[in-house]
Amino acid sequence: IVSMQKVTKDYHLGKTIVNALKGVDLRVEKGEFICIAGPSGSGKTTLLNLIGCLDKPTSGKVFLDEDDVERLNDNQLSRLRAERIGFIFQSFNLIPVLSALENTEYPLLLKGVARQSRKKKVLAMLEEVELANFAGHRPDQLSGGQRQRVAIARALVTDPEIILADEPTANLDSKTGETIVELMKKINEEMNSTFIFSTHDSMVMKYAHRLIHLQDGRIA
Amino acid sequence: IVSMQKVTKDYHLGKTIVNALKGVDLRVEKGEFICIAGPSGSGKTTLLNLIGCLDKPTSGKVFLDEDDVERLNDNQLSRLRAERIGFIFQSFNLIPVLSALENTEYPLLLKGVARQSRKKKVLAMLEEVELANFAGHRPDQLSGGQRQRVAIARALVTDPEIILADEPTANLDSKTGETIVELMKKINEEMNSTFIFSTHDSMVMKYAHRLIHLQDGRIA
Ligand SMILES: Nc1ncnc2c1ncn2[C@@H]1O[C@H](COP(=O)(O)OP(=O)(O)OP(=O)(O)O)[C@@H](O)[C@H]1O
Ligand SMILES: Nc1ncnc2c1ncn2[C@@H]1O[C@H](COP(=O)(O)OP(=O)(O)OP(=O)(O)O)[C@@H](O)[C@H]1O
Ligand SMILES: [Mg+2]
Ligand SMILES: [Mg+2]
Repeated sequence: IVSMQKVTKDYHLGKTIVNALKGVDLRVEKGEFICIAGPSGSGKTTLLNLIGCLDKPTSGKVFLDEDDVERLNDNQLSRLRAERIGFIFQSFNLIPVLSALENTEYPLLLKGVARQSRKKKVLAMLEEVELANFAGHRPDQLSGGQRQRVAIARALVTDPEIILADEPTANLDSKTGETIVELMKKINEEMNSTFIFSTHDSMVMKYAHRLIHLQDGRIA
Repeated sequence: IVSMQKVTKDYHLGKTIVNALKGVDLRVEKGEFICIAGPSGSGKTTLLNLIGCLDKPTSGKVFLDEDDVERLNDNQLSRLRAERIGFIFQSFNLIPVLSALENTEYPLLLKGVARQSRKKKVLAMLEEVELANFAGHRPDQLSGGQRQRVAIARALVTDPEIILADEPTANLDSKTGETIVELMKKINEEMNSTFIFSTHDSMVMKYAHRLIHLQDGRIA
């Protein structure tokens, strides 16, 4: 479902160049549950951003289902992201003025899902991440781990084909983290969705079909 | 050095009240290295914010060195925070327009430290957190774990008496996390500074003199 060929990514800062990815080849099949592990600064977020079409490689190719994403125009990319990919960001990227419920609901609004169906899915999802009692709280009225779970709910509520999760349990205690990963595993098995996670958490890694080690911009 | 007596903290949201802390008694001696563990939403950040005088309890008393913090005026509180407490925030709270170096330098500017001494301390601290090569990067040009380490550098650079660290290794891989905790332990031993951490990381807990379990707003 996802394929990368000799992908590099460089960031330019005045005279400095940071080579975040230095030639990555990767192939992910539909329904896989993959973890990407690696030290801080090794390129995990960069890699996920490229897979999720949130950024472009410096060189090399990214394919989604045999489509070269470089050939897609902005509308096609936006639609692809809205309809097929759920993203759990490392810094959550919640909308500060919306409540937990409204943040979770937002991608369904974008997809034009009807109100009754929308409300039902959102409340069910908030229950799954154990935040039903916090539906009305804005992000600044939630703990760090609660915000992370809203980000998770929002990414999963549209039942996307591909879920990219950037360190989804970093701010969660072990028990809550395990609840979340088991939820994701359940979704993966029932819906054959593809999960690609970055993580430092050895508990999360145990669930993976495949573990990819990233080291200094390369797959080790 | 820190004492809390029957401290409660309630957050009011329209008709809803969240009882984040429900009667906490705590005493921390100078030079202790304490970890606070607990599930997401159990009150860790709330507790650290009260110790750090960033917020006020709903009821009960917080003392720093026998001074009731409620009796201190705003100037006294600001000075206390600037001169005696280093804080590593869960969401880092870096200044987006400043580089890693400038963010780390900022508390020294506030203290009026001379330029030569300032530069020397900042560069030494960035070395300690393994970010010397990223001194010129702004926060949006850094990875999640790199931003966290800038937050750590900034908190430690003034050699504060009390360091409050809210999940300081959440975004770090094991090896980088261990490097950081060992740095903190070294500072604790050499300078007899007091460290109070919240954490979910069992590796960090191993270093603690004392482990406090917070559960649903109370110390278990
Ligand atoms: N926008 C940017 N501008 C400049 N450099 C960047 C940018 N984003 C990332 N980098 C650099 O690219 C490298 C890889 O960053 P990336 O965020 O992919 O790492 P990571 O593996 O996710 O790290 P972490 O575990 O700390 O989140 C790092 O050295 C980082 O400083
Ligand atoms: N500003 C706020 N307004 C309303 N409720 C809040 C606010 N800050 C925290 N809370 C609530 O108080 C409770 C304790 O929050 P706190 O941030 O102290 O938890 P925590 O133990 O740090 O959690 P985590 O491990 O997820 O960071 C939570 O239920 C949270 O939703
Ligand atoms: Mg990252
Ligand atoms: Mg917290």
